[in-house]
Amino acid sequence: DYFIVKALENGVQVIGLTRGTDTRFHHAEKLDENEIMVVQFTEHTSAIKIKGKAIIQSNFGETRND
Amino acid sequence: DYFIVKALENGVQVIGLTRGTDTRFHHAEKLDENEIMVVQFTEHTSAIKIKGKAIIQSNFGETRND
Amino acid sequence: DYFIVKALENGVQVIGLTRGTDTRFHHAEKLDENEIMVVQFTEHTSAIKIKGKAIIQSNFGETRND
Amino acid sequence: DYFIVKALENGVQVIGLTRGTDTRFHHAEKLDENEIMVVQFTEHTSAIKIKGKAIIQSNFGETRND
Amino acid sequence: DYFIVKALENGVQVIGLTRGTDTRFHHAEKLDENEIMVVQFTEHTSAIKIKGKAIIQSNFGETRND
Amino acid sequence: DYFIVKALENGVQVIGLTRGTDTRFHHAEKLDENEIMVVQFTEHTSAIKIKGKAIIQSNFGETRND
Amino acid sequence: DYFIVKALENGVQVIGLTRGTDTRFHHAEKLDENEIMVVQFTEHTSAIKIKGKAIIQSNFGETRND
Amino acid sequence: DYFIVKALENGVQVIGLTRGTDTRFHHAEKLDENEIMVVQFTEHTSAIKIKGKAIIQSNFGETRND
Amino acid sequence: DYFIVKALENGVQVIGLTRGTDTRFHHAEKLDENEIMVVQFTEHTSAIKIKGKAIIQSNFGETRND
Amino acid sequence: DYFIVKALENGVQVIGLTRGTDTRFHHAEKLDENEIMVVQFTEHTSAIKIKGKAIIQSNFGETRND
Amino acid sequence: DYFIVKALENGVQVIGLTRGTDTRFHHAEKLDENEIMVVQFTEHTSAIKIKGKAIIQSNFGETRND
Ligand SMILES: N[C@@H](Cc1c[nH]c2ccccc12)C(=O)O
Ligand SMILES: N[C@@H](Cc1c[nH]c2ccccc12)C(=O)O
Ligand SMILES: N[C@@H](Cc1c[nH]c2ccccc12)C(=O)O
Ligand SMILES: N[C@@H](Cc1c[nH]c2ccccc12)C(=O)O
Ligand SMILES: N[C@@H](Cc1c[nH]c2ccccc12)C(=O)O
Ligand SMILES: N[C@@H](Cc1c[nH]c2ccccc12)C(=O)O
Ligand SMILES: N[C@@H](Cc1c[nH]c2ccccc12)C(=O)O
Ligand SMILES: N[C@@H](Cc1c[nH]c2ccccc12)C(=O)O
Ligand SMILES: N[C@@H](Cc1c[nH]c2ccccc12)C(=O)O
Ligand SMILES: N[C@@H](Cc1c[nH]c2ccccc12)C(=O)O
Ligand SMILES: N[C@@H](Cc1c[nH]c2ccccc12)C(=O)O
Repeated sequence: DYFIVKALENGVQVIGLTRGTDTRFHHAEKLDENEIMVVQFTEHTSAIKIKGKAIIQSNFGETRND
Repeated sequence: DYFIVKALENGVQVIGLTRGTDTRFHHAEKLDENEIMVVQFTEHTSAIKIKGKAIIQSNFGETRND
Repeated sequence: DYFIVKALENGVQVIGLTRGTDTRFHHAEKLDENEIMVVQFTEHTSAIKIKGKAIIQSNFGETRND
Repeated sequence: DYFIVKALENGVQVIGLTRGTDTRFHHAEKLDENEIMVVQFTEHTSAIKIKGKAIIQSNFGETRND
Repeated sequence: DYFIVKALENGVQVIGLTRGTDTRFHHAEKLDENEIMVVQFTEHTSAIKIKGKAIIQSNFGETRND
Repeated sequence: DYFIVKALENGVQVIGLTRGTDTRFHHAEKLDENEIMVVQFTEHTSAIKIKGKAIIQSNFGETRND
Repeated sequence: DYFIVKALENGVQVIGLTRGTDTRFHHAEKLDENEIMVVQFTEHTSAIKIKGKAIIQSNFGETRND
Repeated sequence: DYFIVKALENGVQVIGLTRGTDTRFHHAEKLDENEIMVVQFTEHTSAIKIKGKAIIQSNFGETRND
Repeated sequence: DYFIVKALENGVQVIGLTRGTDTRFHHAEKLDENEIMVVQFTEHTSAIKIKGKAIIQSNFGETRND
Repeated sequence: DYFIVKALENGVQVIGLTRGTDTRFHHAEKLDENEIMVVQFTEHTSAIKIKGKAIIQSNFGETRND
Repeated sequence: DYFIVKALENGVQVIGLTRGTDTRFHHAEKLDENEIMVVQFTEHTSAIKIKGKAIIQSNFGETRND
């Protein structure tokens, strides 16, 4: 399972939350406007948070927050 | 299996309930308006509760509670 | 396999019934109006009962009981 | 594999029949009008009988007996 | 694999035939009018016979014999 | 894999042929008019012959021989 | 994987060819007009030849040779 | 994976090529006009050549060479 | 995974390239006009080159180079 | 799972981020205008970043950032 | 997973990049105009680069760079 995040402004953050009994941020990738990140769920990442204006393309179509 | 939660107001909570014989809250992630969280079911999370105004995109289309 | 329950009134109960030779309630999660619960079948839950006015979204579309 | 039973009257019974060489009732869950039960086939349940007025939603669409 | 049998009259029989080198009846479940039975193929049942007026809903749509 | 045979006359036969190096009849189930048989391929049955007027519903739609 | 052969004349043959380094006929099942045979590929059969007028229903729709 | 070859003339050949480091013909099955052969890929056959006028029905629809 | 090559002229070549750290030609099958070859990817073949005028039918529809 | 990146200008970068507890860049492949790269997620790559004007074709359709 | 590359000019290169911690070119297959190459991802190839004018047919439809 993967999905695509396209930043619509500078400073968008794609944040990985840890898998397991504990839930905390393990990585925050910063995207500039128009940069694209394609991300998977992994052994270490079971929840992903997106802050800032972006478009998400996933199994469920498009999600915008601008 | 994953789904997407987009907060429509500040203070939305995405709450993980424990898998196993016991069912209790193990984590509550707070989302500000427009923040997006993409979450999986996991070895530790077999039920997820959402409090506050949000849009959920899942296999079943969109679910709104605003 | 998961499905979504959205409460249409306060006091909706999502009740997990035990898997195995014995069938009894192991947990009843109470939902207030507009709260949403996304639930899986699990090693401990093989039947789920919903009491109170709610909308269920599953593989079979929508089920309402209001 | 799961399906949904929505009771259209009080006293609807969702009856589990045992898996194995022997076929007998191991549990009868009573539903009041408008109560919903989401049930799986399991290691102990390989046939399910529904008595009383209900709507069933399954892979095959809707089945009514009212 | 499962399918649904809805009895259209009293006395409908859903008969399980044994899996294995030998083929014989191991169980005949009697259904009254409007009763519904949801049945699986199992380790012990590899053929199922239906006697009496009923509607069957399966992967192949509806089969009626009334 | 299963399919459905509905007898359109008395005396329809659903015949199981043995799996393995040898191919012979191991069982012939007789169906009266309107009786329905739902059959699987199994460890012992890798070919099935149908004699007499019947409708077959399978992955490929309907097959009639009347 | 299975498919259906319906004989359109007497004397139709459904011939199983052996799986393995050697390819030879291991069984020829004769069908009379209107008889139906539902056949699988198996551990012993990796090619099947049909002689005589018949309709074949498979994953690819209908094949006629009359 | 299987596909269907229907001969449109006498003398059509369905030729199996060996799986492995070496690629050579291991079997050529001759089909007379209107004969049908349903063939699988196997442990010994990883390429199949068809000479002569025939119709092939496969996952990709129909292929004719007449 | 397989696909179909139909030669539109004499001398079409279907060339298997070796799987592994090294990539070289291990077999070139020559097809005359109208001959059809149905080929799989295998333990020894992870890339396939086609020279000459042909039609390819694959998961992606038709590819022509004439 | 794979997707396709087509560069719309010189200097497009397809950057692989490491799988595991640590997230850092392990490779940045530079593409000139019109060059195409088809990339998988792998044991070493669980997130991929794209900088510069490009078209991405994936399970979710097309993503452009020009 | 495989896809198809059809060269639209001479000198098109289909380049395999190594799977693993290191990413480098392990093979560049040159295609003349109209030659077709059908390629898989493999144990040794986890990214593929295409230089020169070509059409790519994949799960995502057609990609052209001419
Ligand atoms: N650590 C949690 C992260 C998580 C996944 N899904 C969630 C839903 C709600 C809250 C936390 C989570 C887990 O692996 O289960
Ligand atoms: N601890 C429960 C959580 C749960 C999952 N689905 C449920 C449905 C109803 C009530 C509780 C649950 C379990 O793992 O089974
Ligand atoms: N304890 C039962 C619960 C159950 C599942 N499906 C049912 C259908 C009917 C009655 C009970 C059940 C079991 O695991 O099998
Ligand atoms: N004990 C039976 C229950 C059953 C399943 N499917 C059936 C069909 C007909 C009669 C009985 C059954 C079994 O596990 O096989
Ligand atoms: N005992 C048989 C039952 C059976 C299954 N499919 C059949 C088709 C025809 C006749 C008998 C059967 C078996 O397991 O194989
Ligand atoms: N004994 C044979 C039965 C069979 C299956 N498919 C066939 C096709 C043709 C002739 C015989 C068969 C086998 O298991 O392989
Ligand atoms: N004995 C051959 C039979 C066969 C299967 N597919 C074929 C295609 C062509 C010729 C022979 C065959 C095998 O198992 O491989
Ligand atoms: N012996 C070859 C046969 C083959 C399969 N696909 C091919 C494509 C091209 C040339 C040969 C082949 C192999 O098993 O791999
Ligand atoms: N030997 C290579 C062949 C190959 C497959 N796909 C490729 C793509 C590009 C270049 C070579 C290849 C391998 O198995 O990986
Ligand atoms: N090292 C991380 C990379 C990653 C994957 N998905 C992510 C989402 C957000 C942040 C980082 C990631 C991991 O394997 O899990
Ligand atoms: N060696 C890398 C190749 C690779 C695959 N996908 C990538 C995406 C970006 C950069 C490099 C890659 C790996 O196997 O993971």
